[in-house]
Amino acid sequence: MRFIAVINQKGGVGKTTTTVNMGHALAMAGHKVTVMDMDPQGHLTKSLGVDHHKTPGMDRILLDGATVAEMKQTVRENLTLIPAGPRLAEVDQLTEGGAKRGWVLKQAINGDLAQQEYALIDCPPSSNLLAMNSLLACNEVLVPVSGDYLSLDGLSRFMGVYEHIARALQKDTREWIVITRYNERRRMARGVRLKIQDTYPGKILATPIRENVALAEGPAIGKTIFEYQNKSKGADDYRQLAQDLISRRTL
Amino acid sequence: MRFIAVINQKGGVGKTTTTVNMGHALAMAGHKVTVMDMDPQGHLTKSLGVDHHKTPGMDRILLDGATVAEMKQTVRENLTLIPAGPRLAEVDQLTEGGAKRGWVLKQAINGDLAQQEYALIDCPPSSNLLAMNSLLACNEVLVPVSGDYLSLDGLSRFMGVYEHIARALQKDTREWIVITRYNERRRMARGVRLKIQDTYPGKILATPIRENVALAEGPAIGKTIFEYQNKSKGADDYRQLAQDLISRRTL
Ligand SMILES: Nc1ncnc2c1ncn2[C@@H]1O[C@H](COP(=O)(O)OP(=O)(O)OP(=O)(O)O)[C@@H](O)[C@H]1O
Ligand SMILES: Nc1ncnc2c1ncn2[C@@H]1O[C@H](COP(=O)(O)OP(=O)(O)OP(=O)(O)O)[C@@H](O)[C@H]1O
Ligand SMILES: [Mg+2]
Ligand SMILES: [Mg+2]
Repeated sequence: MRFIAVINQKGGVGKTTTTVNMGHALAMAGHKVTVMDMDPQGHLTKSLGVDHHKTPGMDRILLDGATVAEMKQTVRENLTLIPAGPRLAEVDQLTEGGAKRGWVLKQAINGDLAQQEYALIDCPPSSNLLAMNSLLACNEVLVPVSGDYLSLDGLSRFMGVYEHIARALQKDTREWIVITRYNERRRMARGVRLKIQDTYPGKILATPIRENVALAEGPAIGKTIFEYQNKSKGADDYRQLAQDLISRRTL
Repeated sequence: MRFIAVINQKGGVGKTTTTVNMGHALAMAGHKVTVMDMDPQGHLTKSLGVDHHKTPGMDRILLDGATVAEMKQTVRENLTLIPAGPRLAEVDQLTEGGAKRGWVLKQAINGDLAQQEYALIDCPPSSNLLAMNSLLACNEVLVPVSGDYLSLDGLSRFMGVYEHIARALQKDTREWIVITRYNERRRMARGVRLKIQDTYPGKILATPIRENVALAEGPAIGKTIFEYQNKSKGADDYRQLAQDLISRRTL
């Protein structure tokens, strides 16, 4: 079972879009997948067509001790979702418990996802308690990076923090990078891609996700790219990215 | 003196790009402007060419009681910056003090910015303590929204939260919206723009900021759009947006 945090504190780099579409692609390829919404914005939840203003999920698990079994729901064939829940922002306000507060998710999950082959956690854009819980519960991280300089800065900042955590915990971890919102015609995007290849060889999943407006339209009606425009570049790229993740194929 | 929080918990919608370039445009138009980096990522700081890994600023003000006068630096004519500082993320881990923790920035600023005509605060993408401090210190908010559905969802979520706060504090506040990363050829972008005009009449600043790669390239070398490509669409739009803010010109 591969437990993967989809994470980058930089905003708008495609964490949610990647969790939704790579998650569905893995499910469509026959694997049992659970996706978890750790962002109080609830955009993973919304993107799958579930009411993110009302449906409880992670908030009850982290704040009230509800179980994964109680909160998860089947959203597609082979695909279960744990919604964010309307009270998830309260997690960041937990002040009791010191360092233990970072381990709540890992303990809550326990053995509940043993039947799953992949668990993907959609993280919020910050380095707060929700992100920390996701990191400590996972043995792999997937860092989406868009083809611009501020996103590159976000990547190096995250990798620095993560190496530190992994060493402190003596954890055996694996990092993956996926280049998103890739516009090949932009010199900057090509430059950022080369820079990442130089700095993190062996970590970049082989398929960059190209900029494709269909990926931004699906969420409005709760459809993944495969339901909304199955023949689009976005669909081709995420289908291929799922295969890259399965076979660990890098640039 | 207009104290404006540039805020939206949705990531990557152009908060930093707007603070840098509208801030510089106001300064170039002859107004005294202070910009403050409330994001531990330090991207406002970086975008103005200041070393965001080392230079102290907001972190010392909020954690150690340093004064604005001690931490500010002149970065351009008429433009001063308070950098984020490398320890800013520690603010979110402050657990003592209850509701008082939201007012630290307001108290720290005190009268120190009385000489300034505009203060713009670049907020992080989350609804945490740093964002709250920014909101409570300001009497106006500027919400950048990019032309896609998840960004629209972020807008309505924020406006809901903000009305609630303003009413609770019986504060007289003013909200502005700016449409960013606008790609006129996309039907979705036009649709989002119309939806915002319907829902928030009188709040949308008249000039949408068009997608223009030059805006993403400047930060790599610490140049604002006016220094990097003064004749670009990005430069024209932000110059005009600054005038919209000054004269309160809306759609
Ligand atoms: N390859 C792409 N092509 C076109 N639009 C995209 C692509 N990837 C993401 N988007 C759109 O860009 C916006 C930001 O993407 P997304 O919400 O997935 O990023 P995020 O990292 O999860 O953001 P946040 O930091 O707020 O959680 C969304 O409107 C999304 O639909
Ligand atoms: N109008 C535009 N045209 C082209 N690129 C843009 C435009 N506005 C912003 N960008 C680029 O998009 C990315 C995200 O913008 P920015 O960092 O300003 O957003 P943000 O809301 O501050 O993000 P965060 O939530 O991480 O703080 C940056 O690389 C920026 O340079
Ligand atoms: Mg997201
Ligand atoms: Mg920013």
